[in-house]
Amino acid sequence: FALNLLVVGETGTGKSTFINSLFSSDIYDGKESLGISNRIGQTIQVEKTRVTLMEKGVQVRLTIVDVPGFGHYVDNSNTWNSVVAYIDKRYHEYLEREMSVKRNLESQLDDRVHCCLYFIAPNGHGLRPLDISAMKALGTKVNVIPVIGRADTLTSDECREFKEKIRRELKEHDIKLYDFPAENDPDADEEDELKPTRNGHSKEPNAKALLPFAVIGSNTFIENKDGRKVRGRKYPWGTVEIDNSDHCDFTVLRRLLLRIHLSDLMDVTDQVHYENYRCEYFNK
Amino acid sequence: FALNLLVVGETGTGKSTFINSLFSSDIYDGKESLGISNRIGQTIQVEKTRVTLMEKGVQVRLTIVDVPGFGHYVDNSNTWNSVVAYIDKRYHEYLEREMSVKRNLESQLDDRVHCCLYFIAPNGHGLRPLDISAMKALGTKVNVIPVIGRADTLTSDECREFKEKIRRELKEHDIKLYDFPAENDPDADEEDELKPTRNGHSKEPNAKALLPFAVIGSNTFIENKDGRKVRGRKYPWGTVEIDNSDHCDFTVLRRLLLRIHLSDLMDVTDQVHYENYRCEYFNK
Ligand SMILES: Nc1nc2c(ncn2[C@@H]2O[C@H](COP(=O)(O)OP(=O)(O)O)[C@@H](O)[C@H]2O)c(=O)[nH]1
Ligand SMILES: Nc1nc2c(ncn2[C@@H]2O[C@H](COP(=O)(O)OP(=O)(O)O)[C@@H](O)[C@H]2O)c(=O)[nH]1
Repeated sequence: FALNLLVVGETGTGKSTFINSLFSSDIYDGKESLGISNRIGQTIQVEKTRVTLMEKGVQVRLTIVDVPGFGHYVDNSNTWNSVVAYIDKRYHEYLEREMSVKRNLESQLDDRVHCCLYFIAPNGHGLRPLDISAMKALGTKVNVIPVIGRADTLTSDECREFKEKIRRELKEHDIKLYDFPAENDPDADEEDELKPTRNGHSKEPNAKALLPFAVIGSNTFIENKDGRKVRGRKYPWGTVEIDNSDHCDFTVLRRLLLRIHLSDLMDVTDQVHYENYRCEYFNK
Repeated sequence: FALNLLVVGETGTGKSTFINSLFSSDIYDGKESLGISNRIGQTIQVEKTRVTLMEKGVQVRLTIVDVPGFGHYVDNSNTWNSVVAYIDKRYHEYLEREMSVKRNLESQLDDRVHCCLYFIAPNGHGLRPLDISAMKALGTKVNVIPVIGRADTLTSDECREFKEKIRRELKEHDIKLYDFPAENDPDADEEDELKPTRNGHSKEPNAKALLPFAVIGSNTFIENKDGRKVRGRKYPWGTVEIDNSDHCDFTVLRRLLLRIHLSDLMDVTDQVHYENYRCEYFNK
């Protein structure tokens, strides 16, 4: 399996830390910086991180693209256009390979973006104009999953209210999101990991009910009370453990991305988003 | 004493909560919304909050101006111009009153901004281009005190590093800040309240050493272990108390603003910033 993940959102929302947290002790294959340019010739930098994970015996080659300058400037008009251009370029290259005479479907390189995690700043008020414009544009091109970064800045009540506010705004602005298929968890015995935590529900495990996922990331390891070394954040008033589902949805999101919906994300990209691109391309 | 405080910074940095935290159980006199326009005719909204506080037997009439839309948009070019216009307008009105025939120096209304708290988002990276441009412009007009909002999102190490990074950047960009006079604390017995906390020092009390102040605000009251009701934030992993100096610099900042440097802030405004305005005005 090879999953291509695009991580977008304002600087300081915890994206790079989240990316590092995804592959705790896994094999880190390397990192590279690339410049991509948009229609008006502006170049924005992307950081590509490649890592190979072992998820319950299945090898997953994960490529993560992070856009560090996103939303950083005084004027961020059209920052999302460069990201859309990046996504389109991957579709274009795939299309060219598909149409080439010497193609080999078995081994065709697939670096199309299978999933875009959009990081929302935990500001307590809701989506910002930049978030709305960006997600609207991205939603028609790629599987978008909204995520609240640095969620340890929100109390449980604030987290639940913020999630509800965001869900309302996403609906209001008609933003297209990745549609999670019904849970079909191959590890049914670990089902309680999917139990919604910081949004008040506690009955049926349901990815949609957790949206937007409240994540916390960390580059530091802390010894928890069972003596295990876990990723966490140590404050004077207490310690956050990112894999503790009472603290955030990190573990849930990781499982949904890397195990449960891995193939669905790739299928929807190929059969819906890439198809749309092909149709648009041939209709021009 | 009547202190006029301007609170500026991106939405979601905790400004309104901080303002509410300043006057715990004090008399809340009222709130009003006003529109102010900048040179290019854009109107931005300001919220004016008036409250009367009793600080160790001294009555302080505090007027706080908050600029809710600051830094909120996709394009924030020149958002700070409206704030500078607001400050200049107050100087202008004061000048007109000073020059009027029927003036009465004893009872002259002074609604000039005595202090501007600039809220920096705790993004871990440093100042944003918007922060640099805004503080540069404001620093030449008013007493600017930089503050890190929602500081409970930073661990003690991150807080110390972030403060150092910001101090370096403020110096690098030659940003003019309010120059704290040497500590002359009338309540010398409570000196330990000024003990620097989250930036590693613990020797001499020194406001400059704490800059930028790391504050946490809260609208909810929590019962602490001594049974007292204190403002705090309750997380699944622990409880933050905003008046606990191991948790943040809230108490220190409050004392510096409302007691220790109250008259110096007003003097510097009158003798330096307002004087500069008058000179510029008469030299045109
Ligand atoms: N409170 C909190 N801070 C975090 C979290 N993740 C990262 N940080 C800190 O936030 C800052 C910015 O994180 P970074 O991952 O570089 O954000 P990015 O700019 O979105 O890539 C750093 O100081 C991190 O240590 C988190 O989950 N919670
Ligand atoms: N973690 C944390 N959250 C805060 C703090 N102060 C306010 N908040 C929350 O942050 C959100 C925005 O706060 P607000 O005061 O409205 O920010 P403003 O937009 O700058 O005025 C709200 O959900 C608050 O409850 C704080 O010190 N720490």
